[in-house]
Amino acid sequence: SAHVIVVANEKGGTGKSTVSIHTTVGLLKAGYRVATIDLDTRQRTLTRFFENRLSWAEQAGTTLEMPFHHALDRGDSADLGDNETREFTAFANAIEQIEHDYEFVVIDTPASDSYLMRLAHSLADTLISPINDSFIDVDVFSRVHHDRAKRGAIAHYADLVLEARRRRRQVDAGMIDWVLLRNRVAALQSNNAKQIAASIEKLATELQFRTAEGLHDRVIFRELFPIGLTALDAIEEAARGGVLTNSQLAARQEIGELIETLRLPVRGP
Amino acid sequence: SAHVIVVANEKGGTGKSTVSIHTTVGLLKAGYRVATIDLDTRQRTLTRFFENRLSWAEQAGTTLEMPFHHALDRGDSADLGDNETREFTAFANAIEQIEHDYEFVVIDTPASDSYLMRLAHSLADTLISPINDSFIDVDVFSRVHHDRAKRGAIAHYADLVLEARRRRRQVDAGMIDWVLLRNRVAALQSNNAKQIAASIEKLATELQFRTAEGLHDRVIFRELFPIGLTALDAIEEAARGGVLTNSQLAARQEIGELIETLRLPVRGP
Ligand SMILES: Nc1ncnc2c1ncn2[C@@H]1O[C@H](COP(=O)(O)OP(=O)(O)OP(=O)(O)O)[C@@H](O)[C@H]1O
Ligand SMILES: Nc1ncnc2c1ncn2[C@@H]1O[C@H](COP(=O)(O)OP(=O)(O)OP(=O)(O)O)[C@@H](O)[C@H]1O
Ligand SMILES: [Mg+2]
Ligand SMILES: [Mg+2]
Repeated sequence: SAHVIVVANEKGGTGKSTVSIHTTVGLLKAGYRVATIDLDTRQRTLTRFFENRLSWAEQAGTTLEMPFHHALDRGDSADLGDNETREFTAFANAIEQIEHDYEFVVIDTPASDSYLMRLAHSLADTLISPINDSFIDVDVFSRVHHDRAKRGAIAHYADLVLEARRRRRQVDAGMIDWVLLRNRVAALQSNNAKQIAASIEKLATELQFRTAEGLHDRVIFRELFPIGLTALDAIEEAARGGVLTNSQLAARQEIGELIETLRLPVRGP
Repeated sequence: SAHVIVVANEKGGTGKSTVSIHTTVGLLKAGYRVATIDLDTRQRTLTRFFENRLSWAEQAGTTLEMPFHHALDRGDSADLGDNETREFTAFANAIEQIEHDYEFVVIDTPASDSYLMRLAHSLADTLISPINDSFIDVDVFSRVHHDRAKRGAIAHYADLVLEARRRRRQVDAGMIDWVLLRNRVAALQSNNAKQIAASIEKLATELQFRTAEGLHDRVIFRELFPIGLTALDAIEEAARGGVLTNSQLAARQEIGELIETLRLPVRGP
């Protein structure tokens, strides 16, 4: 059945949707059958991206690789228990439809704590948590403090992931491969970036995650959103003469390396 | 009574907490009495910053300007109506305590839609919405689309703000001065950044907001979080010989210009 990739981090704007978009397109380009689920019921960035992609392909008279996409609806009753039941049912139905027909499911999540977002964590085979090079971002994993003695208390998001891991082990002894991905890394490495990298390496052992190389802050990772394309696609100017710009090459390399780092189960012969 | 500054944007990671921190310290340095309310009950970035600031001042044996700070607690019953009543009461009490004793209240908000976050919007005299130079960020204000004919439908966050304005006008005919602030602007302006700036200028007329110059992406805006300092404070290396680094000067200038752009009511003689 499908290998589930969840992209999550309770911290806002770390790049969950950007990573979901590029991982999905990367796997599609590699020939895999990919399904996607957008759990960000209000913002729907992933859903909007694929709407733009479909619309662009139609007006260009071409076809572009598309995943089998599910956008979940928001539960909107005043009763939390009622909402949760409805959301669980919709999510379970979506998973059921895809788990036997697709090789990968990529699930994008919102930055707010919710029943649905926590449930997604327990379903992950691979959990990718993008993070910015910033102590504000580290603080949701482990409390930053100038005083070494007061540093390091496990914070609310790391807690959420550890709890999801416990639940998963109880259910089916399943393992969650947790990958931390530095995102929007600056071209020039500052002392701050070095310190962040060092903090993350220490945390990796304590929280049992591994770190991926990271994606730099590149305009090409965001400027194609209105037309639903990525650096992995044949972008018009680049398509002339088949020569890729340096930025498109660099972006493709970073996404390729990310997918390799994920050590996803590859299809048999 | 106090002039209320709300820093909000439903999009995650646009810099709400960073702007809240620097606006607060900027106003304190200018000698104003400032109170702060942290509505991000789970992540508490603003609260964590002031905890770090207090702790750093104590270990350094100095005093640092501090606002009168309120961190709201999360409502945690299973009944939404019940939570909302509790949160409203706590928020109303916090406002009541400060509105006559302080000149400014800065309210930081979480990136998720909630009763409390919406209520804060209706209380704003000044609403600052930071935004990244990205179509993904524009999309929560107005739907981006390659096809000019399909572009521009008002999106969910702009909707939320317009609704808050309507409610406010009904309550006390009050006006919300909505300021859009481009944040994490790259040093080199790309075509993408130019397009974003142009989209924002068009939206400004339609949604009735004005735009502020913007803050560049500067490591100094984030590297001092663990010690609760900002570029506006006397940072150790900079304090030697009283010479400020270029980055500290540039950051101070940007925060100064931001506060000026806010056109806040200044105290009488
Ligand atoms: N590697 C990158 N290079 C350039 N821009 C990026 C990169 N990653 C993310 N961005 C931009 O940063 C912003 C945040 O990214 P994104 O929306 O993917 O994060 P998110 O974690 O999904 O946010 P949210 O918490 O709101 O769901 C967006 O404007 C996006 O275009
Ligand atoms: N102008 C800036 N220069 C450098 N880094 C910045 C700047 N503004 C924000 N950041 C960094 O970007 C990230 C997001 O900023 P911040 O946490 O203030 O946003 P937010 O809108 O409060 O996020 P959330 O939606 O999670 O509450 C943080 O890592 C922060 O340190
Ligand atoms: Mg997202
Ligand atoms: Mg914040």
